[in-house]
Amino acid sequence: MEKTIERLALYRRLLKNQSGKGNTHIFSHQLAGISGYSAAIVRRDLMNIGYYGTPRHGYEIKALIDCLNVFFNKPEVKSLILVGAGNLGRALIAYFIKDKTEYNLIAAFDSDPLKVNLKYNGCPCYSLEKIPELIAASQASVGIITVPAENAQSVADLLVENKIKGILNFAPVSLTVPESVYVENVDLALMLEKVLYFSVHHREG
Amino acid sequence: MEKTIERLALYRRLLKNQSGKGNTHIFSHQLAGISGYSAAIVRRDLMNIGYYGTPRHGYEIKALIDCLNVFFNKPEVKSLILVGAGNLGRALIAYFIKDKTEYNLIAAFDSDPLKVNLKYNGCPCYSLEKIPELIAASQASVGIITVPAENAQSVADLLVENKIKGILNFAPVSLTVPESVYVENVDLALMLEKVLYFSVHHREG
Ligand SMILES: NC(=O)c1ccc[n+]([C@@H]2O[C@H](COP(=O)([O-])OP(=O)(O)OC[C@H]3O[C@@H](n4cnc5c(N)ncnc54)[C@H](O)[C@@H]3O)[C@@H](O)[C@H]2O)c1
Ligand SMILES: NC(=O)c1ccc[n+]([C@@H]2O[C@H](COP(=O)([O-])OP(=O)(O)OC[C@H]3O[C@@H](n4cnc5c(N)ncnc54)[C@H](O)[C@@H]3O)[C@@H](O)[C@H]2O)c1
Repeated sequence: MEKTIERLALYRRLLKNQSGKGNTHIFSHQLAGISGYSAAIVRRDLMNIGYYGTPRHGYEIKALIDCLNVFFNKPEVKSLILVGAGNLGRALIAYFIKDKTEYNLIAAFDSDPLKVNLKYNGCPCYSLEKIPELIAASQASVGIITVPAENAQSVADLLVENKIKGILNFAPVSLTVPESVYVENVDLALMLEKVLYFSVHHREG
Repeated sequence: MEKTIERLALYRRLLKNQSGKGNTHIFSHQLAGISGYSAAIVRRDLMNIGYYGTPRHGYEIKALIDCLNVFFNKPEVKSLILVGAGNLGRALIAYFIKDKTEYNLIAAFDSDPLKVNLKYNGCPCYSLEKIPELIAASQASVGIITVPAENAQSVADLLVENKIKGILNFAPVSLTVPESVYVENVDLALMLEKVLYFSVHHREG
């Protein structure tokens, strides 16, 4: 399920690039080629969201993008917040603040009084006590956690208490959350260790 | 294979934490509990690197850490470089420069003349033409790519030309490299899309 969602999000990005180049149609084997998946998987994924191509012309790119947008609940823009405006947090703010069509990073939060009431790339940074009020006002359902490991769980608890349903966690700890909350962990140190290992021992399988 | 390496790296980190708390032994079911994997998987992973615990006392933590360090080729410190000292690159430099025992971030590189010959958290930033000389001098085998998408492939080509065998790629493009080069892609935008999706539609399986 999670892998299917990743693939669909990737197809959507690639199709937008194709559309940007002026292409109007694409065959499943072509989308397979640029996405790195087999044509069979591409066709099955798209059939799963109710989209069928015509053998003669392939998939109509604009219609397929619309279909994917509907699937990902566009054009309703989803709101998200970020907690921990440190080095990584600020890099993410700079990056995620640009793509305003897909989601809306409404605010960052930090426990450092020197960072509160500053703006990073136009994104306001508030103290933690403002989290309940801002989540309620924006109906934000997703939070990004970029605080040190020792504080990540308490931040997660605060987000969950305030109805956050999805967390993108960069702290190197395993968070405990209710079943109804989805957590995606991005463990960069572990990713680096993996690359260091495989740079010497080539993948055998 | 890749998942096994991730788990072994995680066990090592958790065991170091345990050792830091003064614990000398741990049972497989305890390591299972804190790592999130089953005891059977933990035991199998450790047997695969030649380590066996005693039922009475469990695994001896220090000996197991040493065994994992040998597996990950410690104490030989691996050198790595980073290309693209932008927002994300600088956050990574600040983070990776700290843990000097495991690997050594020897330099960053950037095409922006204003960034060349600056130091970020003590890590020197050079122009791209210095890549061959620095890789050769340090025997760096891993490169981190944090340049814009449109330049990622040419940077990858340059690294591969200079014998880099492992790449941690943050640019949202699929890199083309020889079979002998390992690439780990970290696609943060796709991770966020996944969380946005599952925050609304709960995982069904
Ligand atoms: N920088 C990276 O590239 C990188 C890589 C891998 C993992 N990480 C992880 O991401 C997290 C952040 O890393 P960083 O390098 O940005 O650290 P950082 O120290 O630069 O930033 C942490 C920020 O969180 C704030 N903070 C601390 N406790 C808080 C709390 N309870 N509530 C709200 N804000 C709080 C701090 O004031 C600071 O601004 C850490 O868990 C780190 O392990 C970072
Ligand atoms: N910032 C984030 O949180 C974030 C999140 C997801 C993905 N990314 C990806 O990471 C990459 C970097 O993002 P960023 O936000 O740091 O961008 P940025 O624009 O702040 O930094 C890019 C840096 O790369 C340098 N550069 C450009 N072309 C180069 C080349 N050919 N060789 C060497 N250096 C070159 C630039 O001078 C700049 O310093 C992008 O591909 C972006 O899509 C970033």
